[in-house]
Amino acid sequence: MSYVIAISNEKGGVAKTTTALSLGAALAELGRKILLVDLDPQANLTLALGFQPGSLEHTALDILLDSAPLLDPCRETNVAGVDLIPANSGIENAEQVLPVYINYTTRLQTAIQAVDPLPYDLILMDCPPSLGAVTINALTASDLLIIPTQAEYFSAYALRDMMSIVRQVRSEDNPNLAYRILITMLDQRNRTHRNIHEQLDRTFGDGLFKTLIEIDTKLRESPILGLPITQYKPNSRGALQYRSLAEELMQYVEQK
Amino acid sequence: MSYVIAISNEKGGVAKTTTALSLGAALAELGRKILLVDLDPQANLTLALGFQPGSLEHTALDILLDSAPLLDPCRETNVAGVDLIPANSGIENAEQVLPVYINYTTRLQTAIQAVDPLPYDLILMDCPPSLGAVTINALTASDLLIIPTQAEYFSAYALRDMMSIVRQVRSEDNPNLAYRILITMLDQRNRTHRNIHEQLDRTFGDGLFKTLIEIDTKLRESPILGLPITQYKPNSRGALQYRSLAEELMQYVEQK
Ligand SMILES: Nc1ncnc2c1ncn2[C@@H]1O[C@H](COP(=O)(O)OP(=O)(O)OP(=O)(O)O)[C@@H](O)[C@H]1O
Ligand SMILES: Nc1ncnc2c1ncn2[C@@H]1O[C@H](COP(=O)(O)OP(=O)(O)OP(=O)(O)O)[C@@H](O)[C@H]1O
Ligand SMILES: [Mg+2]
Ligand SMILES: [Mg+2]
Repeated sequence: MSYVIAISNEKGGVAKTTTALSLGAALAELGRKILLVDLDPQANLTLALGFQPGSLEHTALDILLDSAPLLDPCRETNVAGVDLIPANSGIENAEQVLPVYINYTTRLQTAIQAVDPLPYDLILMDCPPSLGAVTINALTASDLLIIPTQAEYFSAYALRDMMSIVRQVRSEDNPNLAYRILITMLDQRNRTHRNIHEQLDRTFGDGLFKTLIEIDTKLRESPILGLPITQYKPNSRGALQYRSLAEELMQYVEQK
Repeated sequence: MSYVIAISNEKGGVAKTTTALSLGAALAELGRKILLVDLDPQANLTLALGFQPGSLEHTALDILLDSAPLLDPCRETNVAGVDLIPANSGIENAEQVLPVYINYTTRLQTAIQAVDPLPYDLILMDCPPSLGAVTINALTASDLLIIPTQAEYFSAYALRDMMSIVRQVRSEDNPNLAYRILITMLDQRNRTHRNIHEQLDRTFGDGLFKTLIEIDTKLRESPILGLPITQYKPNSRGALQYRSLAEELMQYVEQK
């Protein structure tokens, strides 16, 4: 059985894509077989792995709208142990078309369950910055929702909508959906960051990963070369912190 | 006649909301009468002006779906010369419902043109981080699209989709739509930021505002108090840079 993770936050620019890429690569270093799924019309995860989204014919859209088998659009990447179901801008159409299908929220879940056994230990899905039909599909198919969050006012406020979407998905199709909040892009020297981080710690307690991802400009550079941080700068702060996140996640998954 | 501006970028977290709020307040300081419109289900612009989005009954959704008159949901704010049409999380429904209306892309344009004369010099619309039905409505109703952009790889790549949506809206309902790119959250000490800023300058030339908005943590603090930067820290770098943006914009608008 594969463990399925959605990486989602309605708030934009909180490191959803950076987390999907870096965490996926760090989990592969631990010997796990990883499937990344790009569900964002921006196709940043696809781009960060060195693909040209505009030139791809088969993407996650085939699975969402045409019921293509999950692994049809799947491709190997330049990261050992990591495969990708890519995206391109066509995914935007799914937001308008999916709701006309009956049971549209379970299309991804059905596609994942239809492949038995699935040759992956973990599936990580990068979601767009919205709570539309595509994100609902990902949450319905997931065991765990990881919510990357900046320690800033708008980002902290977005957790309110994220908690209500978790309640909604649990009451409809996926009662066992768990969540974990990941603090990203933290600048320990910044007073607002420190204050809001403390507030999130008090409010969410165990709902927060212990691992913190701090600001590291090497994380901005690595997608330019089509490499995850673990290969671009293996000893950078970003690489070390995403490795410790991978270890913390595996402890959480294995105790479940 | 009011001059209508959409503030949009598919890329998340590039300071769309911060620009709508700060630029709106700086234009009011120049004596202009400003209407801000929050079109994002995150309702960050509404929140940053001190409102509780969850408690509002009348929002921009009334205009988009129920053809309410433009000024029905309009409210005064604690910023002299700035009124607001607020949002709450219900706006997310518009993404799925709007496309079933005939001519759904011109609903906002029709609502704005129906009020004559409109008591505002400029209308600024804060868009969600997507290119769905709501953003298309805003672009169709606009004279100018301002595209806040970070000098980072994913953000620069998003300009490709932004240019194609501008071409699409010009060919369908709004042939005169102009655009201007605004560099935001710039860290002049950061090599990636400097490199990508230079590339954008070479590629877009006059398509870029001359004014640059640099990193200023005071811009993160001001929404916590429900105040724009021009009132929270009037002499901060952020306040000064958004004031010079307001002046550059008015020179552009008046020469048109
Ligand atoms: N820890 C970090 N330190 C510095 N920069 C970072 C860090 N994490 C991410 N970034 C940069 O911040 C920007 C936002 O990150 P990213 O694009 O991954 O966020 P996102 O949540 O996927 O955005 P969107 O909502 O548009 O999908 C990117 O330019 C990325 O390179
Ligand atoms: N110049 C700046 N310096 C420092 N922080 C900034 C600056 N501009 C914006 N910010 C902060 O960066 C974050 C992202 O900005 P903002 O929320 O305005 O972007 P957005 O494009 O509206 O995001 P979304 O895509 O989620 O709507 C916010 O926490 C904001 O306070
Ligand atoms: Mg992303
Ligand atoms: Mg915003």
